[in-house]
Amino acid sequence: EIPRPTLERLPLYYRSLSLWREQGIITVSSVDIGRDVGVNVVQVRKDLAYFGEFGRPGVGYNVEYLMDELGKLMGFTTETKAVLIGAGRLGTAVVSYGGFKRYSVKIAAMFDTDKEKIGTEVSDVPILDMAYLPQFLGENEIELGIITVPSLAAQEVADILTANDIKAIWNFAPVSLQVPEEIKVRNEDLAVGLATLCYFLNKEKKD
Amino acid sequence: EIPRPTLERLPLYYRSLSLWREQGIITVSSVDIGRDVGVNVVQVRKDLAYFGEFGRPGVGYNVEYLMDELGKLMGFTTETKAVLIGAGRLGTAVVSYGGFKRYSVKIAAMFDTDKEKIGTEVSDVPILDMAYLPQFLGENEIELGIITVPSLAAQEVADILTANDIKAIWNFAPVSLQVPEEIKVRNEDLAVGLATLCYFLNKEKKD
Ligand SMILES: NC(=O)c1ccc[n+]([C@@H]2O[C@H](COP(=O)([O-])OP(=O)(O)OC[C@H]3O[C@@H](n4cnc5c(N)ncnc54)[C@H](O)[C@@H]3O)[C@@H](O)[C@H]2O)c1
Ligand SMILES: NC(=O)c1ccc[n+]([C@@H]2O[C@H](COP(=O)([O-])OP(=O)(O)OC[C@H]3O[C@@H](n4cnc5c(N)ncnc54)[C@H](O)[C@@H]3O)[C@@H](O)[C@H]2O)c1
Repeated sequence: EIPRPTLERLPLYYRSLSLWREQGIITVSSVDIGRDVGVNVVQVRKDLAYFGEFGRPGVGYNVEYLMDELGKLMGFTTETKAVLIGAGRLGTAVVSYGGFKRYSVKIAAMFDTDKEKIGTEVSDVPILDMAYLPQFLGENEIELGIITVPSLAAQEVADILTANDIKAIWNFAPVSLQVPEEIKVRNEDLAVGLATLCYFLNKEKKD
Repeated sequence: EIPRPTLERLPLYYRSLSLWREQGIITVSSVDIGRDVGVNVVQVRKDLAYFGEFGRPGVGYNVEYLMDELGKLMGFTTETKAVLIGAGRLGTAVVSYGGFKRYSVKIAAMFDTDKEKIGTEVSDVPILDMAYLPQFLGENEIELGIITVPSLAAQEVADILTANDIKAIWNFAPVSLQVPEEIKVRNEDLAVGLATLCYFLNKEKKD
């Protein structure tokens, strides 16, 4: 079983590797990885050792090989089909962010209740009428629902998703969702990243 | 010294406590906290034990008291002044998200190069001309810069911030910024949260 903190770091290593591959870099060291991601080099080696012997002492890691291994392990090489509900500021920023393609997540469609948005597109993703969501989920094998609606609408949206066989929910609305046990929910809160930064800022002031 | 994983969880506890305080709840147990945040109850007790004896066995934690203690410790009770550069989809979503007030972060102004946006406001925060940024930083004691511009512009923005005594940068652009050692940088990548969710989705398929 892989510890949770290690799991949270692997996508960061994968991102660094994919940027290096684009630049044509063949091998990197654990020091390179640690510096790029901001993680202690001993921790990098410990994390990667969970999956077998990738690096050779003094030679480093082969970028292509390590990326393939991590990709297979984390499921980044198989496509995950998603829908996004709430095509507002945050929703459209999420859809137009290219960073998700690296993990093979495909946002098939967005859904909204705003008549002015329905029928338009953002980054080639259509915005469809919320009334059509149950049928769309039934016709396509959608595994993931991304919720970027206002808090008051979030639970009602989650209910529609869970009633139509969604497997996982990525929730940005600042509410705790009530969903069946077997549905995986990840609550994203940007404020947490900011709060951690505040801690280091204030620690410095006190020291 | 508080371990990093503990530090990342404290803002989540703080958020739960602030939502309970708003609902008028006086005491909560470590089980309540663990369930709301999605963390194992033993871990909750271990995390809180770093800061002293808050809870009484069988009685639980006083919401108000625990919140004050955590707030002082993490620096959430002192105001952090920030500016945001790049008033696009993501930038305006960040500014209008109420979650930051809980941590006493005040976004004093946004900056952009787009003439159509300069002179307008989002959630009472003015959008100012990028040319004015150095002067604005000199006249106000701004500690934090939030970068939500396209990747190509990110380094140039970071250079202006560091040249004008910024202390910390919260970076959303998917590039590694070169900044002086003493500046704290947090790179935020929403794709990492998504990637972790994909891991659990795919693990389920394999099992
Ligand atoms: N967790 C975070 O870090 C974070 C950061 C920013 C915003 N947010 C949250 O994300 C959400 C969206 O924020 P935003 O700034 O994009 O808001 P927004 O108002 O720009 O967008 C909300 C969209 O949801 C649509 N909508 C409303 N009710 C709906 C329903 N029942 N079904 C389908 N669509 C519906 C609206 O028409 C609109 O397009 C809010 O809940 C906000 O609190 C969270
Ligand atoms: N890290 C993540 O998880 C994540 C998620 C979504 C978007 N992003 C990134 O955030 C950034 C913004 O995305 P978006 O969807 O909001 O884009 P956007 O095009 O909607 O907004 C960018 C804004 O920056 C302004 N701008 C451009 N150059 C500037 C400069 N030199 N100085 C000041 N302002 C400038 C533009 O006028 C525009 O208002 C991009 O780099 C994107 O890759 C990151």
